[in-house]
Amino acid sequence: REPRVREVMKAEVVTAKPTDDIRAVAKLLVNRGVDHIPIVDDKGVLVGIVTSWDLAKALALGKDRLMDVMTRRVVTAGLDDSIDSVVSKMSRYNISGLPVVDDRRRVIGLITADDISRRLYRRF
Amino acid sequence: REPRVREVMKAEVVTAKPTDDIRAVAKLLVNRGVDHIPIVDDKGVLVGIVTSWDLAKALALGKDRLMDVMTRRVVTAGLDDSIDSVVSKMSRYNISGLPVVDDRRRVIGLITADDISRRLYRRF
Ligand SMILES: C[S@@+](CC[C@H](N)C(=O)[O-])C[C@H]1O[C@@H](n2cnc3c(N)ncnc32)[C@H](O)[C@@H]1O
Ligand SMILES: C[S@@+](CC[C@H](N)C(=O)[O-])C[C@H]1O[C@@H](n2cnc3c(N)ncnc32)[C@H](O)[C@@H]1O
Repeated sequence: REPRVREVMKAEVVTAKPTDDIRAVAKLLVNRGVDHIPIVDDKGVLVGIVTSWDLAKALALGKDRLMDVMTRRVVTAGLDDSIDSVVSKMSRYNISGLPVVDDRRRVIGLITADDISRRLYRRF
Repeated sequence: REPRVREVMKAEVVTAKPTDDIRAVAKLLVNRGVDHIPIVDDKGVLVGIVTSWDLAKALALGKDRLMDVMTRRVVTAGLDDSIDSVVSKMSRYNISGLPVVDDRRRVIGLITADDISRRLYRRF
């Protein structure tokens, strides 16, 4: 039986707000040891995503506002989606993490290539 | 039959030198759309690794020298290692990419969680 997103994702997600300071978001990413930070509004609704790659880009180009580096059109997954569909999206867009959202686009989890590769070699 | 590292890794690797400018390395990462840059000496021997996460850390802490952010003790893989052993290392050290080295520790490839998850869902 093929696992679904809800069995592989992490339910604990580090998020930030679009008005947060870019250095504060970078410190959050470093302190939590994560690579993906979904950006949410006051109701928890997804409005963008920032990855360590975006922050590297900010360093490269000397950008200093979160709004200048975050991606707004976010590729997401649903709880009952197949892992196949997630890997397909990752491959198509060259991304390594998808926020998991509910029917009102609130962030309820995150699934990454790390989670998928570890799940498939379940011993780890 | 379980695949080996040589069948899953990417043989084309973006590398940099320890004396390169941190912003130039960040631009390289952005332009090539990668997350991992092995640092090699003049003979191509591995001396460290920089990821988009390290560059995010440089932004967070205001560091501006590659030598201040690169990781020197690099976890690596060999061509004939099992994927199991790679996933085990990724899990143990919370990392998502391993440089593949030859017997003289020269970089001959890179294997990431992205490569592994895509390989296991071979349709993509
Ligand atoms: C093309 S990827 C390549 C580097 C890296 N693998 C990563 O995932 O960030 C870099 C860009 O993808 C964007 N990105 C990452 N995850 C995303 C997602 N789930 N939906 C939309 N864009 C995403 C990032 O914001 C970044 O601008
Ligand atoms: C603990 S990881 C967490 C974030 C992210 N998953 C990553 O791989 O960078 C971050 C640190 O791991 C280091 N790192 C990444 N790949 C490594 C490898 N193959 N060997 C040793 N350190 C590595 C990076 O240099 C960075 O300082």
